Amino acid sequence: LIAMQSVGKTYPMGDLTVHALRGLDLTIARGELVVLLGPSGSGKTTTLNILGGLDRPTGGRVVVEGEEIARFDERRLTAYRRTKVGFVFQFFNLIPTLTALENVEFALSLTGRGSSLIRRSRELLALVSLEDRADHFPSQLSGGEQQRVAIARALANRPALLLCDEPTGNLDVETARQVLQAIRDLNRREGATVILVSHNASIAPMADRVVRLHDGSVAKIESNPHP
Amino acid sequence: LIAMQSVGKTYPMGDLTVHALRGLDLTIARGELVVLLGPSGSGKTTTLNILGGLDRPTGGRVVVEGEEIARFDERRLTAYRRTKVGFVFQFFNLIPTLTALENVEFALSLTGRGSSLIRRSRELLALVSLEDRADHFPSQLSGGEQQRVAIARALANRPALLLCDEPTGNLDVETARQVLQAIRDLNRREGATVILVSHNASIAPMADRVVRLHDGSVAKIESNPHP
Ligand SMILES: Nc1ncnc2c1ncn2[C@@H]1O[C@H](COP(=O)(O)OP(=O)(O)OP(=O)(O)O)[C@@H](O)[C@H]1O
Ligand SMILES: Nc1ncnc2c1ncn2[C@@H]1O[C@H](COP(=O)(O)OP(=O)(O)OP(=O)(O)O)[C@@H](O)[C@H]1O
Ligand SMILES: [Mg+2]
Ligand SMILES: [Mg+2]
Repeated sequence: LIAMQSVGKTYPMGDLTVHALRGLDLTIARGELVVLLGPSGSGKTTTLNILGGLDRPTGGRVVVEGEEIARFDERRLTAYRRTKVGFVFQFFNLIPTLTALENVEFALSLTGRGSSLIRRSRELLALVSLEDRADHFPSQLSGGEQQRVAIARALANRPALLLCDEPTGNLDVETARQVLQAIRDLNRREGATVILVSHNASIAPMADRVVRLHDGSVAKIESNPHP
Repeated sequence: LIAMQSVGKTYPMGDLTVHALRGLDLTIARGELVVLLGPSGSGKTTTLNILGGLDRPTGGRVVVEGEEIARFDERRLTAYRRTKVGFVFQFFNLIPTLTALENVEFALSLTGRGSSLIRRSRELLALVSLEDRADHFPSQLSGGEQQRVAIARALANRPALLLCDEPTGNLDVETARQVLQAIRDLNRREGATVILVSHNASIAPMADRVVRLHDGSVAKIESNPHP
């Protein structure tokens, strides 16, 4: 499904250049659940942003379902993001002027499912135990509640590619387990390809493979025989 | 040092009322290191915000060093926050128009230490391994790097009361260990009173006591004999 070949991302900073990614090589099969680990600053968010069409590499190739997405113009990238990708951002990116329910409805409406929009949105909020926070605005939600709305929103369109940037960083063990179960179900039942960035060591066992980044490139890949 | 007596915090939401805190009783001794745990939405951030003078309870009393801070006017609360409290926010609250170094310098300048401001700021960034990100703006930093600037900033004035809301939520195990060591040092060497909210189970052993919240009040308190 995905091939990243010698991908680079640099930021010129005066005399210095920051290499967020350098010579990153990674192939991911359709339906795989990959956990992406690595120290703070090693390039995990940058990798997800490039795969999700939110950022472009400064070098290398990124091929998704046979198409080189780094070469898409803005219109095609937007279509790619809306139809193919579900994204749980490290800092949620909820729409502050919409309630929890409206944030999920909005995501659903982007792929045009008119009828049962409200019913499906309520189901998604129930999946992350937020049915009684439906009418709260993001500023009226706890950190972990905002994170869960972001997860419900990402799952809404049953995306072919689910990208999760620290989806349990603000959740207690029990709530985290619930969320990871929902992500795993999407992978197992719908065949979604999932890339999960997490510092939570207990997440690694659920992966098909664990990819470790270091200083902007792949340092190590481990396979889990029975995830 | 701190006494919270039957503290309540309610938010009227149309017909329903949300009880973020209800009848919360908690006493914390000077120099204690307390870890505050509990499910997402149980009132941890609300508790820290009230102790840090960022929010007021709707019921009960909050006494810090003999003074009822919930009765302070805005000027006294601002002075309390600046001189007594160091705060690591769940979502950092960095000043977006200042670099990492400037964010730390700004915190130092609030307590008027003119000379060696830059040197001390650089030391604090080095403490969290960010010396070569000094000139990056928050938008040019990774999630964990932003979190570390927030930590450096909170430690800057060696506060008497350090309040940390999920300080390692975006950090890998190794970086988290480094940060927790710095927090522990402030507690052991400077005698700072520390209240640490965390979902990270490995943090509990470093506490003198572990306080568990549930639905806005204290459910359980455990003492660690030898933290
Ligand atoms: N402004 C507000 N209006 C209405 N409800 C609110 C508001 N702020 C917080 N709440 C509610 O109060 C409860 C406690 O919030 P708080 O942020 O203290 O939880 P928390 O323990 O920090 O959770 P987390 O672990 O998810 O960060 C939550 O259920 C939240 O929905
Ligand atoms: N706009 C930018 N300008 C300059 N440097 C940047 C910019 N964005 C990111 N960086 C740098 O690129 C590196 C990789 O960032 P990235 O956000 O991908 O890390 P990460 O692995 O997600 O880290 P974390 O675990 O802390 O979230 C970091 O060292 C960061 O400082
Ligand atoms: Mg990141
Ligand atoms: Mg919170």
